[in-house]
Amino acid sequence: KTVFTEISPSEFFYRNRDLAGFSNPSRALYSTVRELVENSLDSCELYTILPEVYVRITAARGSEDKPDPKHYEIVVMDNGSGIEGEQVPKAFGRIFYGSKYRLRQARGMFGMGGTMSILYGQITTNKPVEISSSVDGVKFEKFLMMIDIEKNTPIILERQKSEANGWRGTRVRLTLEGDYFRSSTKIFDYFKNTALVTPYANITFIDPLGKLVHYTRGTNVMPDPPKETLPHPHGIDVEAAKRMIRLWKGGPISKFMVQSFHRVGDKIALDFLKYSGIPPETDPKSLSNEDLVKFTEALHDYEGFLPPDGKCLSPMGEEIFSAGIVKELSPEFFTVTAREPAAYSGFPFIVEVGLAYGGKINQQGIKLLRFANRIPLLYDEGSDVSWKVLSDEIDLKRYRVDQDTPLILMTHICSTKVPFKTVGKEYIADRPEVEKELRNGIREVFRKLQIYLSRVGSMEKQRKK
Amino acid sequence: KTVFTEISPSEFFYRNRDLAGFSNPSRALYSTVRELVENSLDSCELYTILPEVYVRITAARGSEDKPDPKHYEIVVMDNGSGIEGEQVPKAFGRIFYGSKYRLRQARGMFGMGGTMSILYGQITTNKPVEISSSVDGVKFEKFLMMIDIEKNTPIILERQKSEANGWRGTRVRLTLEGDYFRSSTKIFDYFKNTALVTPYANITFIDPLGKLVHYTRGTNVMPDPPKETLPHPHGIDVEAAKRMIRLWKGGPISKFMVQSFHRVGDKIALDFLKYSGIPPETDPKSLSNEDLVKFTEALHDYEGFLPPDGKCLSPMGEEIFSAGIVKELSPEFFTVTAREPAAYSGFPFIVEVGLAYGGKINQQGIKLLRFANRIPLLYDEGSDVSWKVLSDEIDLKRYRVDQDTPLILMTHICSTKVPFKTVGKEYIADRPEVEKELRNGIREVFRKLQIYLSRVGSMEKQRKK
Ligand SMILES: Nc1ncnc2c1ncn2[C@@H]1O[C@H](COP(=O)(O)OP(=O)(O)OP(=O)(O)O)[C@@H](O)[C@H]1O
Ligand SMILES: Nc1ncnc2c1ncn2[C@@H]1O[C@H](COP(=O)(O)OP(=O)(O)OP(=O)(O)O)[C@@H](O)[C@H]1O
Ligand SMILES: [Mg+2]
Ligand SMILES: [Mg+2]
Repeated sequence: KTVFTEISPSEFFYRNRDLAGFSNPSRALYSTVRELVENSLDSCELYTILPEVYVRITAARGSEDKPDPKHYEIVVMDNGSGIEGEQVPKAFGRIFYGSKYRLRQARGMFGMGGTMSILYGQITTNKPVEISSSVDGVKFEKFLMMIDIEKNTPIILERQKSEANGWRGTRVRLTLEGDYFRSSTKIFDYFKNTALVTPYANITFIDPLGKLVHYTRGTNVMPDPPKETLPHPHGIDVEAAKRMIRLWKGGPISKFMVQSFHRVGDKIALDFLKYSGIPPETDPKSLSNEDLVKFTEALHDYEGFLPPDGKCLSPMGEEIFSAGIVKELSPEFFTVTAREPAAYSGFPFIVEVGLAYGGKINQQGIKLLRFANRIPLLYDEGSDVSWKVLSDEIDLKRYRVDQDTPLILMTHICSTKVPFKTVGKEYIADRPEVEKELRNGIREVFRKLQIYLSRVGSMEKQRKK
Repeated sequence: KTVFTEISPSEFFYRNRDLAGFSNPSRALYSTVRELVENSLDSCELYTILPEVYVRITAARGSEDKPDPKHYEIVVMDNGSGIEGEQVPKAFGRIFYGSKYRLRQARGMFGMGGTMSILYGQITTNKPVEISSSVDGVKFEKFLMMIDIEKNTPIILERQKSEANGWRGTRVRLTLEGDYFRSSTKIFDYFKNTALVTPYANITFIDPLGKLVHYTRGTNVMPDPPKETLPHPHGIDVEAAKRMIRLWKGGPISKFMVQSFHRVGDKIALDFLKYSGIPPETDPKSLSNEDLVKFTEALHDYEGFLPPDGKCLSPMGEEIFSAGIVKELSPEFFTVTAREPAAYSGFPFIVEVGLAYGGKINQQGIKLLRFANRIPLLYDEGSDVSWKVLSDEIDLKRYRVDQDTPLILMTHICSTKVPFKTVGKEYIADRPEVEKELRNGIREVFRKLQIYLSRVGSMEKQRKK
């Protein structure tokens, strides 16, 4: 007789933790740094707080003289918004629980990164996680907790309230089996690349060997935070339409269109309803199942909808991108460009591209740095859409660039939903719309480089005469 | 004030369906075929039933003359074990519900493939799925159902019992938005490759253009079904150890070791307990948290455990692999090899490799066909471990092979847990243990080919004299 089992989301990712980037001690240490730092930076940026992020990794007590892999304690502290005491246990102790399930750009999107780090720490060291948080700088709550993995629910071991004395933010302290020897290079790359696209952040990192690195703020300018937006008609499937209609407070479909969709005004609403053969006074709740499908298909086919604007997005912008490049790369020359907002499957996105040459950049040949919603992507380059565009669609010879030209190309995709191919956010799928914007952005910066190089080349010739 | 939300597993994969291989109509049609056919073959093989699988894709009523993408109806029927009526709704209407969460080889492992196909069909066409199943050939139950995506639970619209008149098995009929024009090549490749590794199956495929293809059984020999196994000590983390101890019926740790772990007898148990400094009469339930961590680490470090045997695995075996190659490829020469059972992180696996040359194989140069637990992997070749081994570690010139030699290399990895990197099972991570077995298996078949080619070459020379 066949035995059926149901498993919880945490049980699923406990068993399949490689899907989330926790495949071994070296990778898990890297992923833990990533997930916690990204939570901290999201929290600061959403409230336009100049980020102060502190990260410390030390050998756990009793493991100091052991070889890798071994137990490490990691502390990540920020000056962000903090988390309400009531929400802390589930925010960190439940998979698929979070505040980022919205149509608004953020590094977080799955509701599980912080929880996975805690889960991995727990299954390798059996130690609880300590989380302190204050939302007002007056009081802070400290939790000692673990996760009931089979039930996907937090287990609170201790909870106490204390004076915050002005500190507002979040501090996470957990122990996990890591391999610092194998992951240190990637961890330092992660911080350096993060500093590149977040030059308004102060980041301090202390490693297990006692090395302290300050990534010092290079500008006080922060990007405008994104604003939550209405869905774009092109992103609507039948399930989404059903739900929007169920929540509709009542009134004709012409009003429903204007109040439910991004950038749909009365005129476009009426023109669309004419196109799709639905009378404007129709009650959306009266649409039959068949009508619903036709309505959804018409939303996709109608060509009169305005493209998304970028209000739900938060690109770096030229000033910030330039500040980061100057601060981290010190090139002889650089150029940045940003594409207009575009969309894939109704999800808005903006591509920003930067190219830096010479100066302190001394590796031979071109190096690609990829970013998505300000997250540095350091794995699976060969599978990523940016790599594909660079290697298949850019003919370097056209731009007076050869195998040895010291170049760093930076691609940044920001979206309300970055088309990651994996839960571990390793690389980005090659959506044709995204590919197109990348191609044009990359060509643009190479053209600018070519102009610079030819000007330098002709000045050289002048001087030699 | 920050608003927190919890989402269900189906809601998560509804929003992130590209993670599961349902990114667009062309890919979703392919994934639906894959997921349903794999469920059928799993069901037959587990009970050593010679598989009869019928697949039909037709334009949905009203869509016959429309261009792609459009609505298609797909029917998949098998003669497998059938599903108990009580279990049908959750098996297909709940994500993370299934019968394959066990230490035993199967194509299924995540408990969500069938459910995703139904979910995708529902959100694109709003039509319910019809599922019929009989476990005894006497009565069959037919369900008309949909999924409550927000709650991750089935919605039963109709249920009826009827005479089965001897038919035992499962039949799934659903409607989805697909793009047959774009996915037909991949779908036919999927069937051809499935027939290659499942030559004991009769598979019938009728496509929307009315084309009928029979993949006819080439052998009545079936692989021995896998047997569920105890976990191997090397795969145990602290959470797993805790659970096993919680379920332990009572008795000393020496007995616990023998009854809980794969291939651990009294002698090895005592030797391990001596190594880890735990007295054999210790009650496992009395171990402190600290002791538990030490115990788990010792399980990893102790070198005296026997490697896993292959009883929980079900490789094709030479006879079946050869039958498939002959039937589907008709080569001039072929060779197959199987490696001894090995393990990565305590999970047993076996690598089988086949190489076919000439005859009806007429493409120029080497083509790689990848399989895992008999599933053909047709995407993301460049990211897969087999591709990495072939391109980085095999020097083709050593084997008298050049750019034009018509060759097909087949790699098959079977495991209780195939290290897929994605939920869509597209490609396999490069675990060093798996890489090693692949490397040796691939070299083995190339050596055999080289012997053949030199024999043929010298016979040619003889003839010319
Ligand atoms: N440092 C922090 N400051 C403020 N809020 C935080 C912090 N860390 C976590 N949170 C809250 O906890 C929630 C869950 O975090 P978690 O990392 O598990 O998921 P996420 O960030 O929403 O998505 P992702 O899995 O993509 O990272 C977040 O949505 C956020 O509301
Ligand atoms: N054709 C079938 N015959 C018998 N049982 C089936 C069939 N299709 C599905 N099932 C049952 O339904 C369960 C759920 O199927 P589903 O495809 O969603 O998950 P899975 O096969 O367990 O894992 P995966 O997501 O990796 O495919 C299976 O575990 C199996 O018990
Ligand atoms: Mg997060
Ligand atoms: Mg399945």
